[in-house]
Amino acid sequence: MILTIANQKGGVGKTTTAINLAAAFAKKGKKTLLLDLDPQSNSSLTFLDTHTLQKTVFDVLTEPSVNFRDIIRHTSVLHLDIAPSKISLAKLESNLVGEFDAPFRLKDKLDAVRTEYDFVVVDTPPTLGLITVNALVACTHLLIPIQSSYFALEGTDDLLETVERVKARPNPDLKVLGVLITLHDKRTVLAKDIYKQIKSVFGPKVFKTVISKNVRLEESPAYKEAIFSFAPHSTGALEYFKLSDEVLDRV
Amino acid sequence: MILTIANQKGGVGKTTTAINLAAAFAKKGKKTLLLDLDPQSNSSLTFLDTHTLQKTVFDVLTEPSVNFRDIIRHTSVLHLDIAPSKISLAKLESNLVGEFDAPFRLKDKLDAVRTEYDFVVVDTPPTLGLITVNALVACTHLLIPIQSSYFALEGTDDLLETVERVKARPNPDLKVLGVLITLHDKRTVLAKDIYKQIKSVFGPKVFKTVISKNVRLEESPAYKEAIFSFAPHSTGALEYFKLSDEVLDRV
Ligand SMILES: Nc1ncnc2c1ncn2[C@@H]1O[C@H](COP(=O)(O)OP(=O)(O)OP(=O)(O)O)[C@@H](O)[C@H]1O
Ligand SMILES: Nc1ncnc2c1ncn2[C@@H]1O[C@H](COP(=O)(O)OP(=O)(O)OP(=O)(O)O)[C@@H](O)[C@H]1O
Ligand SMILES: [Mg+2]
Ligand SMILES: [Mg+2]
Repeated sequence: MILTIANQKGGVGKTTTAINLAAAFAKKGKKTLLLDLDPQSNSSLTFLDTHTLQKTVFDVLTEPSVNFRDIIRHTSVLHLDIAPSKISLAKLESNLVGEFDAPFRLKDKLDAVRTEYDFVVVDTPPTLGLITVNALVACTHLLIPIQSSYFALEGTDDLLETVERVKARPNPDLKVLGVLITLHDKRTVLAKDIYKQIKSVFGPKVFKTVISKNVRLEESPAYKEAIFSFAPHSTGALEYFKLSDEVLDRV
Repeated sequence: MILTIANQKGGVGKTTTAINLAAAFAKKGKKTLLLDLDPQSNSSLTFLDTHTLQKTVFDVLTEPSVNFRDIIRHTSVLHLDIAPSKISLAKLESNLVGEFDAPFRLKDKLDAVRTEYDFVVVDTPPTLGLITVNALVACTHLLIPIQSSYFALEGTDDLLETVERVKARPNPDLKVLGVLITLHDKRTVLAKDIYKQIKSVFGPKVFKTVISKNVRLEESPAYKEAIFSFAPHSTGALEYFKLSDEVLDRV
């Protein structure tokens, strides 16, 4: 299973979901690869020092001689590997202008390692450009994190339109695995209202698990850890573990 | 003064700052234009229904015959106009590939209306691509909102590198007006730690005004209002008004 975490709205918990869902799969003994496709490299920063990296995802996608095996590293979490990025990935779009296979670069290169993992979890940047299109073409499933806030709801039409375009030709098997409500604050009326609106728009696609606002989730990357080792009994750890159960049920 | 609000990290309060700072200038009687350069069009959504729009910023930047005067609209706030966008702006980069004047499109088109306004406030998307470069080339000053969280601090190197490249040739007069700490939660240790780190990195550039987390700021766009009419006595209104005083002091 190759699971892309995408939403072009910024700051809705894509990276936080990618890190902790990947770590939850690893905790269940599943061999998991966290693939960082965001030039901001927040997922990579959580597990390593990106300044020391020589080759990264950018090189794999632009140089024929560089493969994922050359850049994949183990993390501090058993069964969890990472394919890291750094800011150079921001040049991908201008680098691949005019290349007719540009949307397929990730899919083609991922073929060499995908059988070695039970799960590949892909973190994406807050845009709908070539990088995110590569993730949508290469993946089998899509998980859409949506913050329960006004702006976050408005942007989903554009994302779903992009998904339909990808399903029409480059990746007909792409499935929307589900919509995850994140950064949810049960105390505010706005969050409750938006939650109802998201349910009425997406229906059964919405995961039963809701990720509530929890400062431990914000802190754990600063200590180079996923939530399960940093604060194993926090609400964040329980909720992301429950989410991993729900994801396994849906596959 | 043309003030760009930029940070490629997502969800750090760029739009919330652009809307409410522009509204604060208007409240002081300054003629202000809010220029939405984000394809997600969150600033535009706050004041109008973007589905009804014919021509938008995308048309101004790609068609010689369309000018800002053709798309600028009044908002419900006295002295505040808006130049709206919609998702079509996401095609700007692929539309202007190979055009040697691509980074200057906004600067050139803005020349026709800039004298009609005391302030132009530019909202940008969470990327460092051609759209944000256009904003950095066209503006006189840059305001960088930074959320007091781990990931937000890591990304500022890349933004400052882009700013130096813009200052080297296309816009030597570009000044970093200041760094604004947003979404600050005084109660958490992490936020206090990050605040100290931001101060040690940016020194006097950091505004004294800190914008704290305040649900009224999250709610007001859902009611098509800036904070000053939606919740005039909220912390968010007081803080953004104080920020507008500090900005005027620095210019
Ligand atoms: N459930 C949560 N509770 C508290 N803080 C959270 C939660 N989820 C995410 N955060 C924090 O909110 C901010 C945004 O989250 P994150 O960086 O994961 O979003 P993103 O969608 O990956 O952002 P970008 O669009 O920049 O890639 C981060 O500072 C993160 O630590
Ligand atoms: N001070 C604040 N208190 C509470 N909520 C806030 C505050 N500032 C912003 N928000 C909320 O946080 C979310 C992110 O803010 P906003 O959309 O302004 O960020 P942005 O940087 O413009 O995001 P993007 O990168 O997607 O353009 C929004 O839901 C907004 O309502
Ligand atoms: Mg992210
Ligand atoms: Mg915004």
